[in-house]
Amino acid sequence: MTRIISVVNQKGGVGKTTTTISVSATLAEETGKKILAVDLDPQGNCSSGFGMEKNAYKKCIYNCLIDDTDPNQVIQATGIKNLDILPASIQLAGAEIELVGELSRENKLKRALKILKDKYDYILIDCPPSLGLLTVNALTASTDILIPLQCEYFALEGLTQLLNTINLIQADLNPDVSILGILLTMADNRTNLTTQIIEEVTQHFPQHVFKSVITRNVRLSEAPSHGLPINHYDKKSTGAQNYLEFTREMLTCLNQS
Amino acid sequence: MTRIISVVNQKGGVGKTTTTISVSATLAEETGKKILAVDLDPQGNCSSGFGMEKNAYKKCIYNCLIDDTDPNQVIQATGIKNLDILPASIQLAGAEIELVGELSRENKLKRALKILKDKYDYILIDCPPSLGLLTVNALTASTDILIPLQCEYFALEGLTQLLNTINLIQADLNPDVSILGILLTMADNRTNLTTQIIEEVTQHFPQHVFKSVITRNVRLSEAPSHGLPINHYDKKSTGAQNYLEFTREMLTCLNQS
Ligand SMILES: Nc1ncnc2c1ncn2[C@@H]1O[C@H](COP(=O)(O)OP(=O)(O)OP(=O)(O)O)[C@@H](O)[C@H]1O
Ligand SMILES: Nc1ncnc2c1ncn2[C@@H]1O[C@H](COP(=O)(O)OP(=O)(O)OP(=O)(O)O)[C@@H](O)[C@H]1O
Ligand SMILES: [Mg+2]
Ligand SMILES: [Mg+2]
Repeated sequence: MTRIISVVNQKGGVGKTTTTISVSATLAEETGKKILAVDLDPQGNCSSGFGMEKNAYKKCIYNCLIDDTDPNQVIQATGIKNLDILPASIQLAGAEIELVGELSRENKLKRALKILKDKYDYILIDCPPSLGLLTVNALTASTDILIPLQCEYFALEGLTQLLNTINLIQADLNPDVSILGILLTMADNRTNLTTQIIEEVTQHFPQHVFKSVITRNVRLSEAPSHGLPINHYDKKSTGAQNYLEFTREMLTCLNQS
Repeated sequence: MTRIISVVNQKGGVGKTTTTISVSATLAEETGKKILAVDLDPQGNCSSGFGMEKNAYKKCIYNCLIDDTDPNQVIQATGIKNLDILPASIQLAGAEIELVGELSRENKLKRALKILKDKYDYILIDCPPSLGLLTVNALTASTDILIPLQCEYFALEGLTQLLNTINLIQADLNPDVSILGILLTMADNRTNLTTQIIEEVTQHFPQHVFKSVITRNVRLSEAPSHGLPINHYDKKSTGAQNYLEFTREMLTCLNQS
């Protein structure tokens, strides 16, 4: 069975895209399984982070949601073995408004991904920074939810709002989706703020917090300008090591549930 | 005439809220004029950054947009002389979908702020990380646009998309709004990435980039957990100094145009 993992947090800039790119590339290398990254953010950062040229593809995820295009016709190779991408483009910015009046608007992505059957072992969906219809589509289509959380006060504040929305989705749209866990990102162990945030999150949500933590590492923010995931840009960097350790911990969790 | 400044960038986590809070508090202290901060983000970070308790107020900006409540009944004191806030709450998350079918949906905020007449000299609007109807409402209501830009690759990538949207707003909804400028944030002068980004932005948009730059400073991310703007939390910090220098540069620009 394909595991479909939404990478979600309505707080902006917490590391959703960096996590989607890094984890999907690490999974492809470590497991040899078939991986698909889905870019559901109109900014298209996940697509460009894999080196996709913005106007190189005629169709994107927008077409799968709005005019039921077969995702197999839209999927692109990333150039990395075992890893494909379902790219986004600026057209996606209009999708939220266009979906409002559609029948069964929350299930559009779920239906599109069903067409792929068991072609992929793991699918990771990079969500936009909001709890609108695109993110609801991702949560409805998913088996698991991964929550990157920046070690900052504002990011912690939004967590309760996000968990409430997940409860609503589980009650009304997708009872089978469960929280895989909370991944702490951009940790700077020199600051008290990071220590405070980690203590607070671990205290409130002990059952959800991964042991692996991603520290702040400039190589992670350099990698996208070369169109490469971190394990291809600088395999020896702290960023690559952190994401390798996390991906292994995540696989253990996935194999147990 | 009241200057209404939208603080906008669809890229998440670039410093929109931190800029709105810091600049409005610095304006209140430096000019002695009447300042209003408007929180247009369902996350409500601007409201909590001023110490507003999430459920302490019955009405918020949502009511001004959806049921035409008089903003004077919703505005709260921040406890800082000359500075009030029009707060947000989680209800605002539903506004984007609810506004879709409304008549003249892009002008809701403009109409609400008109009721305030000249009660305030400067109004700063903290926008959510998207180019949806809430941000369109802010741009339609504004006289000026301030664009915080994190010194990172993904943030630079989104700039063209943002400038295109602003052109559309100027053509169709608000010919009087103009770009006040681009403020570089979270600069880390020790990294090549920051230098590259600053060079690239200054080369492509020389007429828009402010000389003042906000460097990365942990005191800025600590301040919101105390419910205080930076000039009240730690006036001697680099963050407070950076925002003071920027606010003065911004005032010079505003007085010239
Ligand atoms: N561990 C890290 N260390 C340093 N920089 C990082 C790290 N993780 C992410 N970044 C950088 O921080 C910025 C924000 O990360 P990213 O874009 O992945 O977040 P996001 O949650 O996807 O943002 P958005 O809400 O806009 O979609 C990016 O410029 C990225 O390169
Ligand atoms: N110059 C700075 N130095 C260090 N930390 C900063 C700085 N500016 C902002 N921050 C922190 O970075 C995080 C992102 O900033 P902020 O929330 O203001 O961005 P935003 O653009 O409003 O995010 P969103 O897109 O979610 O609305 C916050 O935790 C904030 O405290
Ligand atoms: Mg992203
Ligand atoms: Mg914000």
